[in-house]
Amino acid sequence: MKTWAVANQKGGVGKTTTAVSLAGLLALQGRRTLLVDMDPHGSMTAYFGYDPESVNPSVYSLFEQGADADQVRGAILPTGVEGMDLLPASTALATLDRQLGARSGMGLLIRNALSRVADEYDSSFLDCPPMLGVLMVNALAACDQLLVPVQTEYLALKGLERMLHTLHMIQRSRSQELAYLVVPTMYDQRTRASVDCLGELRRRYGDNVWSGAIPEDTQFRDASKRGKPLTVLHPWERGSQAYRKLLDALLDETATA
Amino acid sequence: MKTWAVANQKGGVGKTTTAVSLAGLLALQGRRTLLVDMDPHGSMTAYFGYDPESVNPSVYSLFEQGADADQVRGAILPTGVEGMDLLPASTALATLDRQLGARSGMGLLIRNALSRVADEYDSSFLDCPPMLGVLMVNALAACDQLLVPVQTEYLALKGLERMLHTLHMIQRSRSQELAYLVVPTMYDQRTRASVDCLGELRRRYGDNVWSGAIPEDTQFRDASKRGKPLTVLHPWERGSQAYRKLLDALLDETATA
Ligand SMILES: Nc1ncnc2c1ncn2[C@@H]1O[C@H](COP(=O)(O)OP(=O)(O)OP(=O)(O)O)[C@@H](O)[C@H]1O
Ligand SMILES: Nc1ncnc2c1ncn2[C@@H]1O[C@H](COP(=O)(O)OP(=O)(O)OP(=O)(O)O)[C@@H](O)[C@H]1O
Ligand SMILES: [Mg+2]
Ligand SMILES: [Mg+2]
Repeated sequence: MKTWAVANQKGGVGKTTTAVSLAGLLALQGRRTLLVDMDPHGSMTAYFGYDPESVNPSVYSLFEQGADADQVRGAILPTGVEGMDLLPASTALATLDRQLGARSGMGLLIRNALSRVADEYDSSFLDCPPMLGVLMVNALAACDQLLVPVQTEYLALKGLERMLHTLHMIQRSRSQELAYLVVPTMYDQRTRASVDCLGELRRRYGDNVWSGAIPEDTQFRDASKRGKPLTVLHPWERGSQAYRKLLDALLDETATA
Repeated sequence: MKTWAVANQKGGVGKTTTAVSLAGLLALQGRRTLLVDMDPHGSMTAYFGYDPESVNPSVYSLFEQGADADQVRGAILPTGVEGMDLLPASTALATLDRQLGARSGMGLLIRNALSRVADEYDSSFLDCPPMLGVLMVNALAACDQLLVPVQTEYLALKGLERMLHTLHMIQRSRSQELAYLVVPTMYDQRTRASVDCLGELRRRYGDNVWSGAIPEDTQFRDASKRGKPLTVLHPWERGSQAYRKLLDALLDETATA
């Protein structure tokens, strides 16, 4: 199983949309994919029609009660898309940092949980909340590669630098490399600021930026109402086509990884 | 001094943009406004050209070292807009929840800090991070009214209900009312989903939703590059005009509050 974490401390950049879109494409190709919602706000869980306030078991209960194979399998839900399952988030995740506090050793919980079901899925996507904390530490430890969606706008560039600096520090303390790919999102080629930002991203981050960009596409908003990924509902839409190209690039890399 | 907190656990809905835009309008009217950045990602601090990684003192140092009048005044920075000052965020705020853990009594720190400078400003805006935690508890305790920017898209509606439920609970434990106003943002009247969502928001939340809506306007992205609010740079832009109407509604209410 190959695991991608999708993260950015900046909010509303397309993290959930990226995870759901890529998983939808893999499901269409007949691969089994596990989506993991690590966001206390539970956007992905709500996307597939579940209620983060009442869903139980969930990612949170794995922290609370342990994550052996039965507990992990017991928390997994169907998404209504063949081959795509969900490990849901509960709103109680918002209390995790306060509860765990300085207690160490909880940084590998998600990685261990995923290893219990690794032979049942081809890939998994971890949807991260817009914050740096114990959930982020878990996602970094559990993933093979980090995808960082970045809106093509000026302030987002500054925030990216700071965040990558922090993530490098977390990985260094575990003597691990940070394997990341920046994914430009909500790109609007008619807006000067968007075009300039994309150029700046490529100048600064070189090969760590995907060679394409996800275009601004209002169909993403509509798809969330239907509870299915846009890539499953309308595979020929501009937004879907862009995610297909991204997936091709990611699978290419996998082949050589 | 009247204090507004701008919050929503959903990311990227226009919290920072709302705080900066409203404060800019008040500054143009000759009123003194204090912006408080409570987001560990420091979007607002970076907006005005400061570095959240190195800025010190900051909101974080008030938690660490105390918030008497000198400490609060000592942390306030100019924004380059006459009459508008900034209490900056530092990236260290990301560790606050873990550090404070179950320690009680830190929920009133920001309210007490603001009271030290209340006679030097007409109004203040607290820009909250997209999370529920000790910073949110502080913002609720410190504000007279909560502004909740909500993107007019389907998933945002579900998330709003859950969040308001949690905020009501926090306020109830302090036997306080939750005074909030939902502000529809990024409204695109050409998109069916946007129009439907606005209608649904009004149906569900009645008078707790502002009667207007902030339109989708790419000029907001461009303004952040210039480090000035759009309402100061281009007061006649569609986006600025919408915030002017919102401010009128807020000041009307203040008059009767
Ligand atoms: N390429 C795109 N073009 C237009 N809209 C998009 C695009 N990608 C995502 N969106 C919309 O932008 C909003 C934010 O996307 P999403 O919720 O995926 O971001 P996020 O980073 O997961 O947010 P959060 O920080 O709250 O977790 C949603 O309304 C989504 O439908
Ligand atoms: N009305 C609008 N129309 C178009 N773009 C907007 C509008 N309001 C804000 N934006 C843009 O949307 C992005 C997100 O806005 P902003 O950073 O203010 O949201 P936020 O809720 O503060 O995000 P976070 O959750 O990360 O704190 C920014 O690029 C901003 O320029
Ligand atoms: Mg998300
Ligand atoms: Mg913000």
